[in-house]
Amino acid sequence: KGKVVAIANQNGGVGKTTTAMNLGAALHELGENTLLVDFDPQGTLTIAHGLDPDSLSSTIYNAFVNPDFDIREAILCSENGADLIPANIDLSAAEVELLSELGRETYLKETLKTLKDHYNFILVDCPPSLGLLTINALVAADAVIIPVVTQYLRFRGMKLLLDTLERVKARLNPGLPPPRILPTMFQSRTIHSREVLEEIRNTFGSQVFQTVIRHTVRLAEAPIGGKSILKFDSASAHAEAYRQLAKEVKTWLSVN
Amino acid sequence: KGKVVAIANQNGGVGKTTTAMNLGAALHELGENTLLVDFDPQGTLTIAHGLDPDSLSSTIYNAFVNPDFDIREAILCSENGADLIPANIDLSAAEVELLSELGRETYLKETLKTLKDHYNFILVDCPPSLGLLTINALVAADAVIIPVVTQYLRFRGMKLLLDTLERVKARLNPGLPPPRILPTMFQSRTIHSREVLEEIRNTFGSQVFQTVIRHTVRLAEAPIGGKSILKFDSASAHAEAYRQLAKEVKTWLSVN
Ligand SMILES: Nc1ncnc2c1ncn2[C@@H]1O[C@H](COP(=O)(O)OP(=O)(O)OP(=O)(O)O)[C@@H](O)[C@H]1O
Ligand SMILES: Nc1ncnc2c1ncn2[C@@H]1O[C@H](COP(=O)(O)OP(=O)(O)OP(=O)(O)O)[C@@H](O)[C@H]1O
Ligand SMILES: [Mg+2]
Ligand SMILES: [Mg+2]
Repeated sequence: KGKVVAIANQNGGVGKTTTAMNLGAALHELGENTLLVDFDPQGTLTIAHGLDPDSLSSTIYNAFVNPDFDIREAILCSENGADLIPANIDLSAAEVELLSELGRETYLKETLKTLKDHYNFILVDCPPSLGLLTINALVAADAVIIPVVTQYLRFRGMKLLLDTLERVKARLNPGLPPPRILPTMFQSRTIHSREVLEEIRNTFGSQVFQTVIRHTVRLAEAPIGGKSILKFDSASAHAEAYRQLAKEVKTWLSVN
Repeated sequence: KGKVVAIANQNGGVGKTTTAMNLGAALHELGENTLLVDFDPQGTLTIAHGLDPDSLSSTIYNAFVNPDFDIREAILCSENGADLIPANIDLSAAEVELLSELGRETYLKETLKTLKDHYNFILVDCPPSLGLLTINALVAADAVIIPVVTQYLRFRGMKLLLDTLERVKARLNPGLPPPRILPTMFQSRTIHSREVLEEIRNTFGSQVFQTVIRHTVRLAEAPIGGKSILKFDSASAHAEAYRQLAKEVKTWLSVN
């Protein structure tokens, strides 16, 4: 059965979407049938695939709020390898619509249930908040990846997310393993980045991936043409880092 | 009379707090009596001053929800020059507490009213969302600065903020001038950054500051010791950029 992996951090601009895009492509390259779910009303993962969120006939919103909708109608193929369920601003209505529904935190889990038979990995790109959308992703998840930028001010907000994860685990998803932390936008030439990375490793030990994603403009460029880094600059160290990460994720979730 | 300047962008990690900290220090250096207001429950501006948000006796929260609280009790002096009203997680309760209050969008405007007689500039560091806190800051503001990172995916979310500003202006703050855009984390060595900067200037013309803040690890390091870049590395090009920005802001708001 396939694994749902939520990519979450309520801090904005830490590399959630970039992780979903490139880890998805790398898992596909390893032969794993992979699905990406854009779960951010801003639709950034959808934009990163070269699509216009406002011109889509169906999105994750349709399947999320309406259990009778055939989710396969919202799945798009991509030249990057992994399939995509896109999102747009409609999704922001879901938080209000579901607020008083029974079991409102479990809707995404239900939505993705049948897809776990068709995909080895389903990566959910979370919005930068801890509202009902992110909670739904954490409840549906078999594992959680937290991208963290190696800068002093960015590393500080972790406590809120970890406390939320504990509560989700205790009440709604007891099987959830400890989250894994992915250091991103690492600037190896600076002492500051190295010191923060060291602090992250001292604090979280083996929960931190060996793979570190370096700061590179190439990751900001790739999405302009709707490409993953594996397609945009396949032989680069940056593409290699995501291949490395994909292998670590497979080992962690013991998928062989 | 002093001017309230909101520093807002619902996207996270674009340099709102860094702008408040360093523009505040630079305005003070020019002889302008300046106050910084941390209006983010994460308390990042408070942390950037070397303070522990959890050990404060009073914060902006006390004055914001309680009109009888003497706001001067919450003002702290700082070695960086500009005074500070700190924030902590208590502030996140305010959004719920004020939700059904009459005139809930005008609370901050009332809170800051008397301070406009004592300060030339009051800079409000907004949280990364468009909830009641940011709306309060936009209603209280005489001007708005929007930091934008010169990366393709980061530049895309502007429409939502600009639409919100239009609605605030139409219903609650008719005197609000067009916002000014501050390009941040600019990497002059990359074509990508230059292309996005060009797109920003083509789209917004004279609304974009001449000053551009470059990507530098020094801006991530300075807050560790609770310092602005003017104190941490006064002779640097980065400190100079904020001095430049302070002059532009003074001219824009015709304060002489
Ligand atoms: N390692 C990296 N080096 C340089 N730029 C990067 C890197 N990773 C991501 N970026 C760029 O940083 C910006 C933020 O990344 P991304 O959109 O993935 O973050 P996010 O956490 O999904 O943001 P949001 O919280 O807004 O959804 C984007 O412009 C992206 O292209
Ligand atoms: N020009 C710059 N170059 C490099 N790093 C920067 C620059 N400006 C800010 N930073 C760093 O980037 C991170 C985000 O900046 P900052 O906290 O100011 O953004 P923000 O918009 O206030 O974030 P949030 O939305 O979380 O409140 C911080 O670690 C900061 O030190
Ligand atoms: Mg994202
Ligand atoms: Mg901030």
